[in-house]
Amino acid sequence: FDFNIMVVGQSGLGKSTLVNTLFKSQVSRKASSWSREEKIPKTVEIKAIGHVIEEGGVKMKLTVIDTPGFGDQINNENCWEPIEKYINEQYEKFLKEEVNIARKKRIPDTRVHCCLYFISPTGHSLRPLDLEFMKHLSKVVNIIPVIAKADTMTLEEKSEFKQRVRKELEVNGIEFYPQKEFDEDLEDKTENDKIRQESMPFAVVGSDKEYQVNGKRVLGRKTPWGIIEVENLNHCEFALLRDFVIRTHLQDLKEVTHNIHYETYRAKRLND
Amino acid sequence: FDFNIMVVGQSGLGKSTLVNTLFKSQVSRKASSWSREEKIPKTVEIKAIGHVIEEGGVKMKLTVIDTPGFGDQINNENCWEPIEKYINEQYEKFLKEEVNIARKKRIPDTRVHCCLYFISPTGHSLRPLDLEFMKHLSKVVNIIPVIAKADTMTLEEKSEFKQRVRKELEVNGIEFYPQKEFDEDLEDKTENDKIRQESMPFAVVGSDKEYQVNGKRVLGRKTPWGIIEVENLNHCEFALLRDFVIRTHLQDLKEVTHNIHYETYRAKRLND
Ligand SMILES: Nc1nc2c(ncn2[C@@H]2O[C@H](COP(=O)(O)OP(=O)(O)O)[C@@H](O)[C@H]2O)c(=O)[nH]1
Ligand SMILES: Nc1nc2c(ncn2[C@@H]2O[C@H](COP(=O)(O)OP(=O)(O)O)[C@@H](O)[C@H]2O)c(=O)[nH]1
Repeated sequence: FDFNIMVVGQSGLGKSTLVNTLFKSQVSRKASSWSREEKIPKTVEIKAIGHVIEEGGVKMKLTVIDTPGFGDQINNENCWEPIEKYINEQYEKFLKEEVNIARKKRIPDTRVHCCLYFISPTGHSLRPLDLEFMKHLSKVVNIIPVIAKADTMTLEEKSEFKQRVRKELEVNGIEFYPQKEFDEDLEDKTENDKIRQESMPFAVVGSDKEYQVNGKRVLGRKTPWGIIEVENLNHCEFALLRDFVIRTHLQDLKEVTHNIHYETYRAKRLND
Repeated sequence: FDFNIMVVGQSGLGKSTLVNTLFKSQVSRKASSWSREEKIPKTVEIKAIGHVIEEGGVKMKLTVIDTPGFGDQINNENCWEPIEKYINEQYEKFLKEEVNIARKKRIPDTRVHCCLYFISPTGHSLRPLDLEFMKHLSKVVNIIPVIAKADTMTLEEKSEFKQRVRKELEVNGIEFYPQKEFDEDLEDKTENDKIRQESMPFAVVGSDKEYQVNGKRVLGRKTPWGIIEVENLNHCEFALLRDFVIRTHLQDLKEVTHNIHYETYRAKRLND
């Protein structure tokens, strides 16, 4: 049971914290010997770190693919290319294994099943880099856009920002997961329409610290004006993202990757 | 009584809100017919908007110089150049007027007295663009770095981030206002040392909305987990920045601009 999730976004958008929160375990660079004061790399690096985790009683090999350096330079032209290249290399690896006469019973799957794209909570709109990245990459991988550090915004700012982001994604023809064109039936479409038009992009807050609130221990961020509870739906949509990616849509994320994205790559390669 | 303040930083760091909060009056683009959904310009623009305001019983012509487009492109190479050019053009204007035999009794002063540089509250360190901008511009204008949207951080994160930013500024030889080399006497040095090593960069929050807290009307941001009070020193350092720029150091900002930055420009020009 392999699941490969990539995180993309400028440094400081809470990506490693969110990954830790999602998998309630030390699976991001904050947990390893990487210190938070690590220098921003001069070019985009791709770092895949595998972990064995247990989710709902099932053992899962989870690989988190980090992309430090993305969007952090003064000149970020084409900084998505190393990422697109990595994704295609995994399709190539799988293809080579698949066409092998003596292929393994179960091909190790390193393909990226899900790419979380972190949007900075500016309160205005998407940045040129956000649009460029998602335009290019939504064609080769499942992109799930999230609004990072959503506690930066009031409820009103969040709702306005979300609407504006959704509109911009649409105007720019960016199909994020779950893509409209892959809705299988009316029931699928109804459920996904609601997710696409109301919940997404999920406005998330992450934390690996626990506090006592109303007698319960909760994950949160403690500020002088109150405690932000990560799993409280009145505070942010972390719980919606977590259930979406790890529970309800995990299998579908893998299927769309295999049946659509990989298939597109394979068809193109076999035609060359 | 002219005071010219420039604001620089990526879109969405709360610059116009902060300017409004600083001058408790509608002096930024949010107040004019600029809508918040205005497109990010493709290059850096310089927009100077003058206002007459009253501060402490004194009428002041305040000009806010906005720099939309800075740091917002995919490629931000040399995006500080239009800003440096604008600053030098104001020195040039003043110089031309000064050397004029028939010069006015009071030369209109459009020189930038203070440049607020907004640092994104990433929690890690300064970005390459922050360092480049401040390295270049601290040589020609008074730079006051501020940590934007400081409510994004917990007290602990804020204190660590501040320390790291201060250290990076020092390591990179960036002299922000009040510059060590211009401390006039021991009393000056003692007061400014405290400001440089403990208070700055000021971690600020801005707001033009009012709420009732403990029977008092306060400027703040209302979130589901509490109200962030802009003028509460336990919440952020907005009040320190405001007093610093508008009350205690306003005159000195103008003097350093005239006696140091302008003088340096003038000497270079008259030597050519
Ligand atoms: N306000 C806020 N800060 C966060 C959140 N998640 C993480 N942070 C803080 O933001 C800083 C950077 O987080 P990190 O996970 O290292 O970001 P990354 O560079 O994108 O991996 C740290 O100080 C975190 O504690 C969040 O949801 N909201
Ligand atoms: N969290 C937080 N949000 C702020 C703050 N100041 C402004 N904002 C919000 O950030 C968004 C952008 O603010 P704006 O002043 O237009 O930023 P500018 O693009 O830098 O001029 C708006 O939704 C503001 O309400 C602040 O101090 N903290």
